[in-house]
Amino acid sequence: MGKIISIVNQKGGVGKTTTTINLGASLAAYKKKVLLIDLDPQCNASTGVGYDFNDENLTMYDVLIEGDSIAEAIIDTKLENYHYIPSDRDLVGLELEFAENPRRNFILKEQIGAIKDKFDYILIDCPPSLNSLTLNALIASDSVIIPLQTEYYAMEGLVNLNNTLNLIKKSLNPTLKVDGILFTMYDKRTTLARMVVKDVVEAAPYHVYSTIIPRNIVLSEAPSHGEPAILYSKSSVGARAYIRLANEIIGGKRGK
Amino acid sequence: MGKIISIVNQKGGVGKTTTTINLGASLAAYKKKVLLIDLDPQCNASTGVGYDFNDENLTMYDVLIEGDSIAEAIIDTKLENYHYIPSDRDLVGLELEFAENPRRNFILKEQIGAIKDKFDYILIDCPPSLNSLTLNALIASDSVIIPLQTEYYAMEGLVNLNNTLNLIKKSLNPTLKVDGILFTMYDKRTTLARMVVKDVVEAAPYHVYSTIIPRNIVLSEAPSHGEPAILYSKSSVGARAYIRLANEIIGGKRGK
Ligand SMILES: Nc1ncnc2c1ncn2[C@@H]1O[C@H](COP(=O)(O)OP(=O)(O)OP(=O)(O)O)[C@@H](O)[C@H]1O
Ligand SMILES: Nc1ncnc2c1ncn2[C@@H]1O[C@H](COP(=O)(O)OP(=O)(O)OP(=O)(O)O)[C@@H](O)[C@H]1O
Ligand SMILES: [Mg+2]
Ligand SMILES: [Mg+2]
Repeated sequence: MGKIISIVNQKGGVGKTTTTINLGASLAAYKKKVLLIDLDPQCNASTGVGYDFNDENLTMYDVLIEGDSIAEAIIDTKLENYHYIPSDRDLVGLELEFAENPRRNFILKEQIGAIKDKFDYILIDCPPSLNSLTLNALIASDSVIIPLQTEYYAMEGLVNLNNTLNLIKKSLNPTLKVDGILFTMYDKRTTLARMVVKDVVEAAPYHVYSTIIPRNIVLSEAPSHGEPAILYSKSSVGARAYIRLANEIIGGKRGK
Repeated sequence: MGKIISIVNQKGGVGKTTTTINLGASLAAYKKKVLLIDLDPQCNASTGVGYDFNDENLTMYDVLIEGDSIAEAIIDTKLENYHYIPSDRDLVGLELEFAENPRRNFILKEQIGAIKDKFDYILIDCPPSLNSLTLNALIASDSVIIPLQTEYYAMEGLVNLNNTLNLIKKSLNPTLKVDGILFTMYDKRTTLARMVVKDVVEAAPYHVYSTIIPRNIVLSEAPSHGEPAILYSKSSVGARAYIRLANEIIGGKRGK
């Protein structure tokens, strides 16, 4: 029975896409069957796993707006056990196309059931806003992972995100859990980063992964090669951090 | 006659808020009368200029959704010539509250005329998405500045942003111009950053400011003190870069 996890944070540029791609690849390296769903019209996760936009594949636009089969949109990556469904720029129109439709935020939930059992993990990369696309992801998910850049604005945004998640749990998806907060782009030399980690660990209402993702140039270079970091530079600090995270998640080790 | 400039990029975390706050403060230091409008429900720009959320002030929610007077929502900062209008978390509801209203993307334009002549520059901080809030900003604006993080995904997003701006110009705001692209968080030690600058300068359809904003810890520490960098640490590399940018914009020097 696959676990559906949304990678979510309305604050922009905190490492949602980087986490979805590299956690997915690392779970696949541990022989878990993984599907990455790109739900952001920016299509960054699609680029980062090497999608060729000239291909005639189905995308999440076809699945959500045209009603095509989600199973037929699945594409292989170079990594065994790792598959994905690309996004499309036109997904930005979902909000308007379905403005009148009360079911607009449940479309993914209705579709995803057909493929849930084919994978151990389904990871959904969300856009940086709390719009219909993110709501579709949160309603279809079992749990969420919150990437948190170790910066002041990102920390402040946590309160807002917590309120939203509670609203979703109350009315739209009562079983939604938060698996954990993941610190990203951590630079141990700065007082700010250490302060954010300390404040969040003390105050956050959720579990905090003991794995911390450091700032590492490989993680921002790999997307230009269309590869996850563990393919682009397996021994890099960034790739190894996501492998540790995958191990922590599979092992279910409780860090703080 | 004031100039209304939107600071816009749908890619998240590229330095929109940091640019709006610090360019605004630097223009004010050059004795220009400046208004900062925070149009992002995350309220980062409001935090960054020291807004106290316990105050009973009017916000952009009251202006856009309740129809209150924009002039009455203006608040002073510690800097002479520098004023702002705070945002509100509930602004995220604009899209739904006005889904039926064909004028929903023109509300700011209708309101802002009343105060345009009181300022030399009105800078609007936009959220990381192309929703009704950003459309309100683009339709009300004379021009835009595009902060561009020197990273691969941010560079890729430029194509998308260009398409959107052309659509807006064609149908909603024919006089909208792009004042320039501003490179942010530049780390000269990385090949990636140098590659992005080179590729964008060669290919971009817009003017590129000769001022480049380097990655500088002061720019991420200042928000936790509710101050622009030129108040928090005037001689820092980050503060001085935004002062250079303000000088370049006022002087109208054409860099490349
Ligand atoms: N640990 C890291 N070290 C260095 N660079 C990183 C790291 N994580 C992410 N990056 C880079 O930082 C930028 C922002 O990361 P990313 O795009 O994954 O964030 P996001 O939250 O998905 O952004 P958006 O809100 O636009 O969807 C990207 O250019 C990415 O390559
Ligand atoms: N030149 C810089 N050097 C170091 N840190 C920076 C710089 N510019 C911005 N930052 C930090 O990087 C993070 C992202 O910047 P900022 O919030 O301004 O981007 P944004 O585009 O407004 O994000 P969003 O898409 O969420 O609105 C912030 O924590 C900010 O403090
Ligand atoms: Mg992303
Ligand atoms: Mg911002």
